[in-house]
Amino acid sequence: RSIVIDLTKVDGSGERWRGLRRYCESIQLQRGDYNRQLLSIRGDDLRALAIILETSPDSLVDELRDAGVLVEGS
Amino acid sequence: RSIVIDLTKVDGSGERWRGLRRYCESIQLQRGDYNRQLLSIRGDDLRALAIILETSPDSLVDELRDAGVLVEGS
Ligand SMILES: Nc1nc2c(ncn2[C@@H]2O[C@@H]3COP(=O)(O)O[C@H]4[C@@H](O)[C@H](n5cnc6c(=O)[nH]c(N)nc65)O[C@@H]4COP(=O)(O)O[C@H]3[C@H]2O)c(=O)[nH]1
Ligand SMILES: Nc1nc2c(ncn2[C@@H]2O[C@@H]3COP(=O)(O)O[C@H]4[C@@H](O)[C@H](n5cnc6c(=O)[nH]c(N)nc65)O[C@@H]4COP(=O)(O)O[C@H]3[C@H]2O)c(=O)[nH]1
Ligand SMILES: Nc1nc2c(ncn2[C@@H]2O[C@@H]3COP(=O)(O)O[C@H]4[C@@H](O)[C@H](n5cnc6c(=O)[nH]c(N)nc65)O[C@@H]4COP(=O)(O)O[C@H]3[C@H]2O)c(=O)[nH]1
Ligand SMILES: Nc1nc2c(ncn2[C@@H]2O[C@@H]3COP(=O)(O)O[C@H]4[C@@H](O)[C@H](n5cnc6c(=O)[nH]c(N)nc65)O[C@@H]4COP(=O)(O)O[C@H]3[C@H]2O)c(=O)[nH]1
Repeated sequence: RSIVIDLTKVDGSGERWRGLRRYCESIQLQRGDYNRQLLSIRGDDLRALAIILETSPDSLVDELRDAGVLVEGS
Repeated sequence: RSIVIDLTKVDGSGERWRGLRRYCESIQLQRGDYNRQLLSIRGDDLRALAIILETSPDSLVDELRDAGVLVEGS
């Protein structure tokens, strides 16, 4: 499945997504990726983030969607 | 290290690179990546290709460079 983070939304989002924000910045830096709108991450990353946030990959996707942090349709 | 394949060169290259050609096509398909000039692959991929081609990652990079299949400067 495709996990596309809406970067315009994740900045303003709450405490729970602090780790996600840091993660996105780190990826953008490693890539030299200056797209300010969105960032696609790996399925592996979703699994790693789920462990860090003490939830499951599927639940994390639902949470991200409810928080409005996923790009529509991803 | 960055492994950037020169797609314009890999097509005309010899038998030894048949596996590499198939691999590049498969990646392009998975991504929907239509850049006909070059393709960056993962360090993981270099390691996997080295095993398949019965060589080491470092030796494979040298071989690819000598065969003119790497994009200059990568
Ligand atoms: N479209 C596409 N291209 C791919 C994909 N996987 C690898 N590449 C290409 O191959 C280059 C090297 O990948 P790497 O060795 O894994 O080296 C990567 C990797 O270690 C890390 N990285 C970048 N993006 C991600 C990510 O979303 N998740 C994770 N876990 N690591 C990432 O930063 C390094 C440099 O990234 P790049 O500058 O982007 O450089 C990447 C990129 O040009 C893919 O699934 N889709
Ligand atoms: N997942 C994803 N990541 C993206 C996308 N567009 C850009 N990026 C990320 O942003 C970096 C800079 O892209 P660029 O300035 O367009 O400039 C790029 C691009 O023009 C070209 N390039 C290198 N490898 C590839 C490749 O495998 N496919 C394509 N289409 N272009 C590549 O060389 C430059 C450096 O590429 P990278 O090392 O890959 O580093 C890329 C990549 O990590 C995208 O649509 N999806
Ligand atoms: N900068 C950036 N843009 C993103 C990202 N995720 C999605 N996009 C945007 O959404 C389209 C699909 O991206 P993709 O799934 O990464 O699928 C991409 C990706 O797999 C590959 N690609 C394109 N440019 C690059 C590049 O510079 N480097 C690498 N490694 N892959 C690229 O070609 C596919 C089609 O690219 P496009 O038609 O240009 O269209 C891309 C791009 O406009 C992201 O994390 N960073
Ligand atoms: N071994 C290998 N597999 C590849 C490569 N390129 C694509 N794939 C496979 O094809 C899937 C879709 O790639 P994408 O459309 O570029 O969509 C990618 C891309 O937009 C982005 N992405 C992941 N890793 C990188 C990276 O290192 N650099 C860049 N620029 N984008 C990445 O995250 C999206 C989802 O990544 P995945 O869940 O990993 O899912 C990836 C991965 O399973 C490659 O060079 N080597």
